[in-house]
Amino acid sequence: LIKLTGVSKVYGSESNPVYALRDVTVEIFKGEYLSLMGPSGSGKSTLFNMIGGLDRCTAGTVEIGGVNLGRLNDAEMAYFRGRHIGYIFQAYNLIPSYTAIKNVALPALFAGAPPKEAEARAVAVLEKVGLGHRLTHRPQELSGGQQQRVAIARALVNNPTIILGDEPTGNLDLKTGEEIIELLARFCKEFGTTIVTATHDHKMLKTSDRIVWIKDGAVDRVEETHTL
Amino acid sequence: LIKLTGVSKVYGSESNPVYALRDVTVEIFKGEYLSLMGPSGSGKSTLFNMIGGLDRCTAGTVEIGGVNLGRLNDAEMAYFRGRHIGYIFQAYNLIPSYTAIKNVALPALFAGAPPKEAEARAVAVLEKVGLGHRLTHRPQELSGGQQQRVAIARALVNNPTIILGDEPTGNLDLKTGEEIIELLARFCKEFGTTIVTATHDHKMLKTSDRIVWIKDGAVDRVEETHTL
Ligand SMILES: Nc1ncnc2c1ncn2[C@@H]1O[C@H](COP(=O)(O)OP(=O)(O)OP(=O)(O)O)[C@@H](O)[C@H]1O
Ligand SMILES: Nc1ncnc2c1ncn2[C@@H]1O[C@H](COP(=O)(O)OP(=O)(O)OP(=O)(O)O)[C@@H](O)[C@H]1O
Ligand SMILES: [Mg+2]
Ligand SMILES: [Mg+2]
Repeated sequence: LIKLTGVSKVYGSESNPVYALRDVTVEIFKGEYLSLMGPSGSGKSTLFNMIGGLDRCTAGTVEIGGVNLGRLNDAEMAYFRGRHIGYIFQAYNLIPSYTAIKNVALPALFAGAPPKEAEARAVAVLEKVGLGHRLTHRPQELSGGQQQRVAIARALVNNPTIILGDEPTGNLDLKTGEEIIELLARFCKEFGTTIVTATHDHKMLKTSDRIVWIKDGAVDRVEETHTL
Repeated sequence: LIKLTGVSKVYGSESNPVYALRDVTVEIFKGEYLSLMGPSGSGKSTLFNMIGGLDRCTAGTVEIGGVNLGRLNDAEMAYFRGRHIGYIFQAYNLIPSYTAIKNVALPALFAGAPPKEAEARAVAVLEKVGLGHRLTHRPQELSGGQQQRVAIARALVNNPTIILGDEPTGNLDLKTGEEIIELLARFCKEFGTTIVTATHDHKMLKTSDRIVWIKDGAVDRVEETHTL
């Protein structure tokens, strides 16, 4: 479903380049649960920005369902992302002036759902992540892990084809983290959602079908989890 | 050194109160390494805001070194905090327009160090957290875990009496997380720094002298770690 070929990303200037991704080639299959793991600064979020079309490669191609993302203009990319991808950002990126409900309902509204239905779906998924008692709180009235769960709920509300989760359990305690991993696994099994997470959380290991280990911007190795 | 007596914090409105902290009484001794653990939303960050004087209790008192924080006005509190406390925020709170060096040097400049010395000390501690190769990057040019480490370095640069770390390893891989925990433990042993961390990271358990477990805004139990 997702195909990266020779993907490279260079930041910085001519005189001081940062090779964030170096010639990454990897294929992610429809319906699989794949985890990206590796040291801080190794390129996981950068790779996510390429897959989610939030940034463009310096070289190489990213294809999703046969569509070459590099061929889409910004408007087409935004539309494509809205229709197919649920993105959980490492820094959550919630709208500060919106309540939890409004933040989560937004993607549903963008996808064309009428306001009442969008809100009902937002409530349902917020309850699934344990925030049924915080629906009307704004981000600054929520704990770190609660903000993270609002970001997770927002990514799930449209039941998208692909969920990209950048460190989705980073600020969650053991029990809540396991509940979220369990929830993602259920989306994968029941709806055939393709789940890609960048994570430092080793609890993610037994739920993943495969693990791609990243080091210094390059793929270090790929593990099938039944061999672990 | 730090004494909380009957600390309570209520958010929200009269009609819809949120009891974030309920009658918390706990003492933290000079030079100890204490970890605060508990579910997402249980009150850890709120408790930190009370200890660090970033917010005021609804009831109860917070004393540091015999000083009742509630008696200080905002200016006195800011001065007190700048002199004695290094604070690692759950959301980092870095200055976006400043480089890593400038972000970390800021507390040193506020404490009266001349610019050259402040910069030299900032570089030294940034190298200690593994960011010697990212000194001139601004926050948006850094990975999540790198931003977290800049926040950590900034809390350490003045070698303060107390370090308050709110989820200091939340976005770090296993190895980097262990290095940071090791670094904090060294500050504790070598300089007698009092370290208080709010954390979900069970790697923190063996380094801590005591663990305070929080649940629904109240102290659930206190554990001495050699009994674990
Ligand atoms: N400004 C506010 N208004 C209303 N409720 C608030 C406000 N700030 C925090 N809360 C609530 O207070 C409770 C405690 O929040 P706190 O941030 O201390 O939790 P925490 O233990 O740090 O959680 P986490 O592990 O997720 O970071 C949460 O349930 C949160 O929703
Ligand atoms: N805009 C930028 N300019 C320069 N360098 C950058 C920029 N953005 C990221 N980098 C660098 O690219 C590298 C990869 O960053 P990335 O955010 O992908 O890491 P990561 O694997 O997600 O790390 P973490 O686990 O800490 O979140 C890092 O070393 C970072 O410093
Ligand atoms: Mg990242
Ligand atoms: Mg918190």
